[in-house]
Amino acid sequence: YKMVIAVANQKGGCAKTTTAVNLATALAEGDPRQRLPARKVLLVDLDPQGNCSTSFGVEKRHLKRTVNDLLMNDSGEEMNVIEDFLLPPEQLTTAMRRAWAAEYPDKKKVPDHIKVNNLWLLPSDIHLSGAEIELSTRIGRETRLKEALATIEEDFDYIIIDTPPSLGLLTINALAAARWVIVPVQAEFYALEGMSLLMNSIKLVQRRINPHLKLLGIVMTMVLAKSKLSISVCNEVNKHFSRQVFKTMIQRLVKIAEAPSEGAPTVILHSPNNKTSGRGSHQYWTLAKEVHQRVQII
Amino acid sequence: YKMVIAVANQKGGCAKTTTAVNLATALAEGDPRQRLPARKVLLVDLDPQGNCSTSFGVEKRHLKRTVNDLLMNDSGEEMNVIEDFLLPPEQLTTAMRRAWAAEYPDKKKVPDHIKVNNLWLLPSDIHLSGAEIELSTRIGRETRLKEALATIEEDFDYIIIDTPPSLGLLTINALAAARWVIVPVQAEFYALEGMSLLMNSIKLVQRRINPHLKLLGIVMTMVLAKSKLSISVCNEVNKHFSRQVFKTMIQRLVKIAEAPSEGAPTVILHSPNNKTSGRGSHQYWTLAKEVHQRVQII
Ligand SMILES: Nc1ncnc2c1ncn2[C@@H]1O[C@H](COP(=O)(O)OP(=O)(O)OP(=O)(O)O)[C@@H](O)[C@H]1O
Ligand SMILES: Nc1ncnc2c1ncn2[C@@H]1O[C@H](COP(=O)(O)OP(=O)(O)OP(=O)(O)O)[C@@H](O)[C@H]1O
Ligand SMILES: [Mg+2]
Ligand SMILES: [Mg+2]
Repeated sequence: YKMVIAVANQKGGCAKTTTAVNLATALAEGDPRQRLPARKVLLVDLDPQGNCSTSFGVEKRHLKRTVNDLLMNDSGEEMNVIEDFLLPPEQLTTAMRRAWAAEYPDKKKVPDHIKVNNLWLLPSDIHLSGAEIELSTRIGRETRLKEALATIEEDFDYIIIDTPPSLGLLTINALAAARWVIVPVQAEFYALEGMSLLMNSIKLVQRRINPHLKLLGIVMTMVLAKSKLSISVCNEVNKHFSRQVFKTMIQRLVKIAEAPSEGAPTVILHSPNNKTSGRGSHQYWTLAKEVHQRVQII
Repeated sequence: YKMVIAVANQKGGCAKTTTAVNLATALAEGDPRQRLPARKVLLVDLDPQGNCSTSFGVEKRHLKRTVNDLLMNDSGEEMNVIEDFLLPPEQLTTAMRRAWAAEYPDKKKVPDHIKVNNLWLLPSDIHLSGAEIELSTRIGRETRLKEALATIEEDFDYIIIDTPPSLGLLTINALAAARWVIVPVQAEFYALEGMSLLMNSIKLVQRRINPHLKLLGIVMTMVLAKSKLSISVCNEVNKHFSRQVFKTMIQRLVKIAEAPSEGAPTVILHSPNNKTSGRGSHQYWTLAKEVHQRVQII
């Protein structure tokens, strides 16, 4: 129960998936220079769009079973989640290397660093979009994910859950299963609007379903260092939530937006020490380190 | 029934609100030079985040009644929608001018062009986020918006509906009430993912609830003219949906992102002829013209 982290914000396009994918990958890989240990990580894709799978070049039509089957399981029998539902690191690595080769057909060899070691993925699929309505009348509709993850929790150091842009049953399931929640906030004007709605929902889940849930932090994303708008939104968020905002800010960078088309997270594609193409990678490695520290302290 | 347009895409942050707001405002204002007549327009905010209201500087805590009350109305009695629920152009203008003055405290006078003439707003509020689950067990859950709008349809030339980033009951209500649907697609990799899911949903609504519904067009948004990623996503969308993609593309421009903090749509804030700050305005005026032409022809 200790290390389940939901990444949530009902505002669309604020970098929930980008943050969940890069955070999970960096925490799995670890970085000895930063004293960030390698950890066994499970990434859960609870968004019907399945953008987490795309981030690793995974083709959704080849998936055997997805998180949808887990949530809808009414048979009462124990499922073998690790065997039947999770994509192991070897399978993710194969998908990444194939997607990278497709993006760079003229390159003879896929670089060795295009791989993951300690990361498993629980993929979603298109049918998950029906789950909200289908679950709404079932028993234990809010805690189905929590029950499903309870059987495998001991096998992982971190479980990171990507959520869809809404406060419906899928996100409630994620908040019910989580110990922590990370909220990405885009440094743009509309983003301020939804913060109070989200904080209300978190309080409601804490009171009614999951008293252990805590806000781990708020991460500012797509920040444009020199933009008046960005600066004023960051100031506004810091004013209302000062202690909870992570020191690490993620800037709006083309390399981060391009990573999904190359089939791998930016923390894998680019070395954090590369001054030109590695700035996004560096920022997400720094965020992973900050997350790891906060989880230890609290 | 002829001119109800839903703006929908379950991918978050692809500029649904920005497109709905600027399109509604341009169609309401009209532009004699472009032979675009002024029209009486209603903008419906069906997103619990209420970003449409923010776009006009409307403070949500002062709202008397919202779209939520309309959808949840089980009393069977006719409501006086125009009197009790809609914000008229004078009220939107007051809110815009107040928000603009707050953003520019050192300016003595608010410019005259900060106003709207023919635009009404049906606002949403935070309670709408509970509507998905509350509606799911009520009679006629999919056509409540259609019924509510039926009483006022004759009073407007266009009704534009902004939707939340999901394919749940709120968006289904919008598609059931609409004659046309406009799909904004961000020129980024993840955006391609959700297109088939959305097209399936539109087909399902056409078959089961609303046979009149047609795709009016796909508009590419946040396009970066020189970016490899943008170009390849635009090519991909054109390959699969060629005839349906609007000729007008909306570029990623800072002035468009800054408009909500000034309390007015970019088509009002900036003249389309202003070469430096008016490019976004010009692109949305051109899109309004293209929408007007398509609706006439089909
Ligand atoms: N720091 C960044 N710089 C540039 N582009 C970014 C950055 N972070 C994310 N993006 C891009 O912005 C878009 C939105 O990000 P993403 O899909 O991760 O957000 P999301 O919150 O998961 O969206 P949704 O609400 O649809 O789930 C994507 O195209 C992504 O590649
Ligand atoms: N062409 C553009 N150039 C720059 N920024 C833009 C552009 N269009 C929209 N934006 C900004 O991008 C963000 C997302 O846009 P918007 O909120 O309109 O999308 P949406 O699809 O309505 O999001 P949601 O899924 O949350 O409803 C906003 O901060 C907006 O100001
Ligand atoms: Mg996402
Ligand atoms: Mg919106």
